[in-house]
Amino acid sequence: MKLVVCVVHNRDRNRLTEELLKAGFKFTVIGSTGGFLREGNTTLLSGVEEDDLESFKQIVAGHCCAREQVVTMAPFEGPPGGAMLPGAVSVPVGGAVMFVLDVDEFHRF
Amino acid sequence: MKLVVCVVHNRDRNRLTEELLKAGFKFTVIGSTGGFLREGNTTLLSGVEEDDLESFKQIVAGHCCAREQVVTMAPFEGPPGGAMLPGAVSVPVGGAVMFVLDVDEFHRF
Amino acid sequence: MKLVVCVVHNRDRNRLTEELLKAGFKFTVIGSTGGFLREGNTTLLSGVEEDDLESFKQIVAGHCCAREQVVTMAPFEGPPGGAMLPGAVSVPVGGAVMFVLDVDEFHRF
Ligand SMILES: Nc1ncnc2c1ncn2[C@@H]1O[C@@H]2COP(=O)(O)O[C@H]3[C@@H](O)[C@H](n4cnc5c(N)ncnc54)O[C@@H]3COP(=O)(O)O[C@H]2[C@H]1O
Ligand SMILES: Nc1ncnc2c1ncn2[C@@H]1O[C@@H]2COP(=O)(O)O[C@H]3[C@@H](O)[C@H](n4cnc5c(N)ncnc54)O[C@@H]3COP(=O)(O)O[C@H]2[C@H]1O
Ligand SMILES: Nc1ncnc2c1ncn2[C@@H]1O[C@@H]2COP(=O)(O)O[C@H]3[C@@H](O)[C@H](n4cnc5c(N)ncnc54)O[C@@H]3COP(=O)(O)O[C@H]2[C@H]1O
Repeated sequence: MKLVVCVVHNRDRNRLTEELLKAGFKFTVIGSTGGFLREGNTTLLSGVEEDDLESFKQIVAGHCCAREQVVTMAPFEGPPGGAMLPGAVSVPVGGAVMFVLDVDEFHRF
Repeated sequence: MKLVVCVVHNRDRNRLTEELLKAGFKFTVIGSTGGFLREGNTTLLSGVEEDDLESFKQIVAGHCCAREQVVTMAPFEGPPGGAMLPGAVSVPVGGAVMFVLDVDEFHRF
Repeated sequence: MKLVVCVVHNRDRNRLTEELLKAGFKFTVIGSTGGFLREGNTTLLSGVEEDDLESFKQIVAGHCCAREQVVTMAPFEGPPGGAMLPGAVSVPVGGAVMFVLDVDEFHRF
C-alpha cells in the first residue's frame, strides 16, 4: 500500500475524481490553496495498492494537463540571484504534482 | 515517531478527539470530503511515538465503528467488468481508514 | 525529494509563506485546526529537494517562534496519572511542528 498525495487544479478535479471512481479507486478530497498563485486547488489523498499505482498515475496524467497562465504579481524580490519579478508573469500551471509515500501500516476499523 | 493519517466519519469525530486528548495525544484536524459519497468527513494528522501507536490504534478502533449506509447514486458505469450501479446501493461506511507513515525527521521550532 | 508537513500558527503564516516564496520554495497551504485549543492553524505541504531541506528548516525556525498562551479550559480529566486540568492553563504555543517524510516517487504531469 502506498499513500498518494496529489495536488490538482480545480478545473481538472471533477473529471479526475469521476475517472478514479470508475476505476474503483478510493480517495479523500481536501480543499487547499497554491502557495504562489494563492488560488484554490485540490489535494487528493489516496491509499493505492502497489499493483494499481501505474493505472492511477495514467488516469492522473490523462486528466490533468499543464498549460500557461498569465499572472499579474505585485513585484517582490525573487529567489537569491534572481531578478525582480515584473508586473505580469506567465507561469506554467495546471498539471498535477504527485508524491508517492511508503505506508508502514494500513488499517480499516 | 510515526505520522498517522486517519480519515474518520464526522459522526465519530468529537468522541474520538476527546478520547485522544484525554490520553495525551497531539493532533491536527483537517476538514475533508469522501471521494465516493462526497460527504464531509475528517482527516486527522498525528505525530505519534512508536511506543504509543498501539494505544492510539485502540482508541480509534473503540470509537469509530463501521455500519451500513443506503445511498442513492445517479447510475454510472462502475469499474471495468462491473455491472451498472443500480439506483440505491448499500455501502459499508463509518469505521476509519488509517495510514501509518515513517517519519525521517521531527522538529518543534 | 522529501515531503515536509508543517503545522504553523496562523499569526506566523503570512510572513513564513512570503519568505519561503522568496527563497523559491513551492508549497500547498491547507487550513486546519489544532486538536487541543481548537483554534484555526495552517498545515503546509512542501516537496523539498534534500539539498534545500536545511535552508527550508532555517526559514521556518526564523519565522515561527514559540510563546506562552493562557487558555481557559472546561475541566476534563487529563492523561492517565495527571491531575484534573484547572480552569485557566498556560500552554506553550506558536512555534511550528514539522514532519519530514521520505518520498518514494515524485511526478509532475
Ligand atoms: N516559488 C515559485 N517561484 C516561481 N514560480 C512558482 C513558485 N511556486 C510556484 N510557481 C509556479 O506557479 C504555479 C502555481 O503554483 P502554486 O503554488 O499557486 O500551486 C501549486 C502548489 O499548490 C502545488 N505544488 C507545486 N509544487 C509543489 C511542491 N513542491 N510541494 C507542494 N506543492 C506543490 O501544485 C500547484 C501547481 O504547481 P505547478 O508547478 O503546476 O505550477 C506552479 C509553478 O509553475
Ligand atoms: N484507500 C483510501 N484512500 C484514501 N481515503 C480513503 C480510502 N478508503 C477510504 N477512504 C476514506 O474514508 C472514507 C470512508 O471509507 P469506507 O471504506 O469506510 O467506506 C467507503 C466504501 O465502503 C465505499 N466506497 C468508496 N469508494 C468506493 C468505490 N470506488 N467503489 C465502491 N465503493 C466505494 O463508500 C464508502 C464511503 O467512501 P467515501 O470515499 O465517501 O469516504 C471514504 C474516504 O474519504
Ligand atoms: N504530534 C503532533 N501531531 C500533529 N499535530 C501536532 C502535533 N503537535 C502539535 N501539533 C499541532 O501544532 C499545534 C501547535 O502545537 P504546540 O505543541 O506548539 O502547542 C500545543 C501544546 O503546547 C498544547 N497541547 C496540545 N495537545 C495537548 C495535550 N493532549 N495535552 C496537553 N497540552 C497539549 O497546546 C498547544 C496547542 O495545541 P493544538 O492541538 O491546539 O495545536 C497544535 C496541533 O495542531
